[in-house]
Amino acid sequence: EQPIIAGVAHDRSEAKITVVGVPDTPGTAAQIFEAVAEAEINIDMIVQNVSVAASGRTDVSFTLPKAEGQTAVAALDRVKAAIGFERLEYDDQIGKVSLIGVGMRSHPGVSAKFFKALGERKINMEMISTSEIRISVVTRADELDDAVRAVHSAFELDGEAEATVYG
Amino acid sequence: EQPIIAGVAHDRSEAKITVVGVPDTPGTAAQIFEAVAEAEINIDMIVQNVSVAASGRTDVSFTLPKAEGQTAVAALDRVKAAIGFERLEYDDQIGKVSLIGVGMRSHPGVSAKFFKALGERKINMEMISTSEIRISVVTRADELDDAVRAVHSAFELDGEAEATVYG
Ligand SMILES: C[C@@H](O)[C@H](N)C(=O)O
Ligand SMILES: C[C@@H](O)[C@H](N)C(=O)O
Repeated sequence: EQPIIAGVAHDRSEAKITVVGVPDTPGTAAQIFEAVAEAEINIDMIVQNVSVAASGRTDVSFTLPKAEGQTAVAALDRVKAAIGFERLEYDDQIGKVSLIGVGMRSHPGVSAKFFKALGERKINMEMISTSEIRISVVTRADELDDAVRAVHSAFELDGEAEATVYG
Repeated sequence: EQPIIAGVAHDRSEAKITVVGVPDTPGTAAQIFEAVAEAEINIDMIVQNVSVAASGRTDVSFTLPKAEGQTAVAALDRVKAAIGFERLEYDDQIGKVSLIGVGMRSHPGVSAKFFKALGERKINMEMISTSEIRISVVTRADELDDAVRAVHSAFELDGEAEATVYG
């Protein structure tokens, strides 16, 4: 049956932190997020891919409210030696666009269509995180409006009110 | 208020493909997933982090049913030259464990607790993907049962039936 596309959400209130070169061994991500939690910082998406290089390291990125960016950077700086990561990257010029739906896992064409809509507008996807009910992409903040229009158009959602979504 | 933890889900039916060294320019991810969709392969989670090195490349990973692994690898091999990625990594020994809840964004301690539960048992988290309602981690398949027990215990979900979750 057809997947159900509920709507498109977008967010320009967030910043992104990438903890670069995290030792890919048990416990390091826990240390990162314990430091962030201790600073009482709200976290939205966390993305970590596999370590592929012989480095034995990987990168851990997360998004958070811009207003909490510097607090988070400071909290992570304090545990840098303990964790052993290489450096932090802070980026407050991101936008996030998400397609919300149901049953998207059994419809791989939905992700392809979403990505193609952005690719055709030359909008680069800097981070991707998906589940069965949500496809989320991080773009440049100044490309976000264009990205939202592109997705609305590709899925023929033009004119629809934006979905208020949770999660 | 407290976040609501609905339950823990786990899955050992999946394999993981990492497309390594994908040019981080508009359109490449679309090409990857168009090839996969054309082969009618169901995709579960997609994870892509930022490109940090001066390489201008990043890695794109996704999980899928083990039975479809070779078909997906073949489909991607066919578009390797067109996309320009470096290589593919195929891994059919993964497990996926997820914490399902509500309102986890405003409770950063939930992710930290989940990660700590695994770290303390020396279970390595190979991939992480989270949203406000779901924290998903990829582990070795032979560590999955231990991971599930660790999370149940940390969140005092012992004895509860496993949540049937969608998304
Ligand atoms: C990189 C980080 O996720 C590490 N693999 C851990 O388990 O904590
Ligand atoms: C790597 C891939 O996601 C690329 N940035 C794209 O937009 O397609």
